[in-house]
Amino acid sequence: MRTINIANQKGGVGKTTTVINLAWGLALWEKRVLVVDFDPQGNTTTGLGISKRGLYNNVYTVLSGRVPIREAIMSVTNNEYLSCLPANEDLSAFPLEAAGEKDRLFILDGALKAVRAEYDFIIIDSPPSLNLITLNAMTASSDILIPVQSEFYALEGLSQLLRTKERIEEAIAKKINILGFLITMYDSRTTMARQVEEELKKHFAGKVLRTIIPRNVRIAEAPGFGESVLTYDPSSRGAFAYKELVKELLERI
Amino acid sequence: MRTINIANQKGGVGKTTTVINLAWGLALWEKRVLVVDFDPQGNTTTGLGISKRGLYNNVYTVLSGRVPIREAIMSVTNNEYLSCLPANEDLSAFPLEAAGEKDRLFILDGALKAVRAEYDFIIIDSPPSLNLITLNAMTASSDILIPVQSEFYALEGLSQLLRTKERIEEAIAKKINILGFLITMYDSRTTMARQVEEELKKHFAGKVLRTIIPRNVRIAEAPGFGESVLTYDPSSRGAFAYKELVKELLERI
Ligand SMILES: Nc1ncnc2c1ncn2[C@@H]1O[C@H](COP(=O)(O)OP(=O)(O)OP(=O)(O)O)[C@@H](O)[C@H]1O
Ligand SMILES: Nc1ncnc2c1ncn2[C@@H]1O[C@H](COP(=O)(O)OP(=O)(O)OP(=O)(O)O)[C@@H](O)[C@H]1O
Ligand SMILES: [Mg+2]
Ligand SMILES: [Mg+2]
Repeated sequence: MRTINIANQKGGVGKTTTVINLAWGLALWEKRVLVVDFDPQGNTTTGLGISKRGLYNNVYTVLSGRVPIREAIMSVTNNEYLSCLPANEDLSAFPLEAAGEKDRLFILDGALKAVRAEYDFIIIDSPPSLNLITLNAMTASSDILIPVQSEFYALEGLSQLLRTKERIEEAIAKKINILGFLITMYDSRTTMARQVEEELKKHFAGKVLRTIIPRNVRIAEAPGFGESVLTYDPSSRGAFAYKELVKELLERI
Repeated sequence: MRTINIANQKGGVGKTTTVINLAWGLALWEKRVLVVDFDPQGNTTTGLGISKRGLYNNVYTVLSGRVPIREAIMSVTNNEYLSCLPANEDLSAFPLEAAGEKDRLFILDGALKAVRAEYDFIIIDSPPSLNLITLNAMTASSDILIPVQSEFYALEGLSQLLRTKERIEEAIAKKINILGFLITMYDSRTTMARQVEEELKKHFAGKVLRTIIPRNVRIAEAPGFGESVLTYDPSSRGAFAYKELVKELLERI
C-alpha cells in the first residue's frame, strides 16, 4: 500500500495530468487505486469525468466531519479498479479553517486511515502552492513524485519544495520517499528542454525518472472526454510514455 | 496612471509571460512602467534578468516595513522606462503574517502610494492561488487582465476568480475594471483551442481581447536570456502577438 503525492508549487507542470494517467495506468494493471483530488480547482475530478455541480460529498465535507469518507468516494466509470475522492472550490476554505487546529498537518492522513487497507495505491493531486493543503497531502503520503516541465522557470522552485518536504518530515517524524522527478511536456526539438534535463540530472542524479513525457496534444485532449490518454488514444506517444511510467514505478516500488 | 493585475489561479496559463512582455511592450512605447512581482516563485524577477540570490530589498521586506520602497525598486537592464519591484520566496510568509491585520487587504496598495505618480503603468504578477497575496494584488489595481490558456481545464476556475473579484470590490468599495480575457498558447491546428475560444466568447462576449497569443517556442525561450520575446526575437509570431496586445490595450485604456 503506497500513497503517492504528485506535487510542485509551479503551476501548469502536469500534476493533474500525471495523477489521472498514472492512476488509470495502475488500474489497467489491476491495482486498486484511490485518487484524492486535493486541489480546490477540482481538475482531477473533472478530468475523471465526474461533474462538480451540486457535489455535496467531497474531500472538504469529509475533512470537516460532515460526511463519512465512504459516502464521498465515487467509482470512475468503465474502470472497477479506480475510485475518486472528488473536490470542488469549497476546499479553498480549508487552509484558513484548519490553521488553528493542533493536529492541522494530519487532517487528511487521519481521514484516509479508515480506507487505506482497501487500496494498493492512493494518488493525491495538490494545488500549485505550499499552503496547508499541500502540507496535508505530503503528511498523508509515503512517496512524492515531482513533475518538472522542461522549460525555463521549471527548476526555480524545486529547492523550496524540497526544503518544505524536509520541514514536514521533521514536524511529523517520518520520512517521505522521493519517488522521482518526472520530466513533462518535453519537446526534443528545443535546446531549452535538453538544458532543463541536463540541469535536473546534474542536481538530482539518480532521482530523475528514466521515463520522459513528451509534449503531445492527445494528452491535453483526453480530459475533455473524461478519459485518460491511455484509453482516449492508446497508440499515441503520450499513452506510450505514461504506460512506461507505470512500468518504471512498479519496478521502483 | 493604471495599475493592471494579471491574475488567474489556474497554474501555468501565461501570467508571468504576459506581465513581462506587456511591460516591455509598453516601455518600448516609452511609457514609464513599474512591474511588481507579487509571486513568491519570483519568476517575473528572474525573467527580467534580476538575480534573486541575496536579494534583501524586495516586495516582502518593503511590505513588512523594513525597507523603503524606492530602495527596493530596481531598473531593468537596457530599458530606462522599465523598473521592477522584485520578489523571492520570503513572500510566502506574507499571507500568514498579514492575516490578523485590520487593513490586510490594503497592504500592497498602501506601499505603492508613495511611487504611483512616477509611472504611467504598474503591472502586478500574481501567484496561482486566491490567497491574501492575490487579494492584495486585486485591491491595489484599477484593472485586471485574465490570461486563459486555450486548453480543456482553462474555463473551470474563471467563475470562482470573478466571484472573488466581486467580493473584493464589496470589501474595498471600489470597482476593478476587467481589461479583458487574453487567450494564450493558442494552437489553431487543434479543435480544443477553437472550442475554448468559442466557449469564452459565449460567456464573456465583448470582454475577450481581439489579440490571441499563439503557442510559440520563442516566447518560452526568451526568459532564459532575461529578455522579453519583443527583444529576443522581434520577428517571431510571439513578438508580433504581444505587440498587437500593447496596441489593443492602449486603445482600450
Ligand atoms: N505532456 C503533455 N503534453 C501536452 N499537454 C499537456 C501535457 N501534460 C499536461 N498538458 C496540458 O497542460 C495543461 C497543464 O497541465 P495540468 O493541468 O495537468 O498541470 P497542473 O500542474 O496540474 O496545473 P495546476 O498547477 O493548475 O494544478 C493542461 O491543459 C494539460 O492538458
Ligand atoms: N504563448 C506561449 N507559447 C509557448 N510557451 C509559453 C507561452 N506562454 C507561456 N509559455 C511558457 O509556458 C510556461 C508557463 O507560463 P508562465 O510561467 O508565464 O505561466 P504562469 O501563469 O505565470 O504560471 P504560474 O501559475 O506558475 O505563475 C512557461 O514555461 C512559459 O515560458
Ligand atoms: Mg492541477
Ligand atoms: Mg507566474
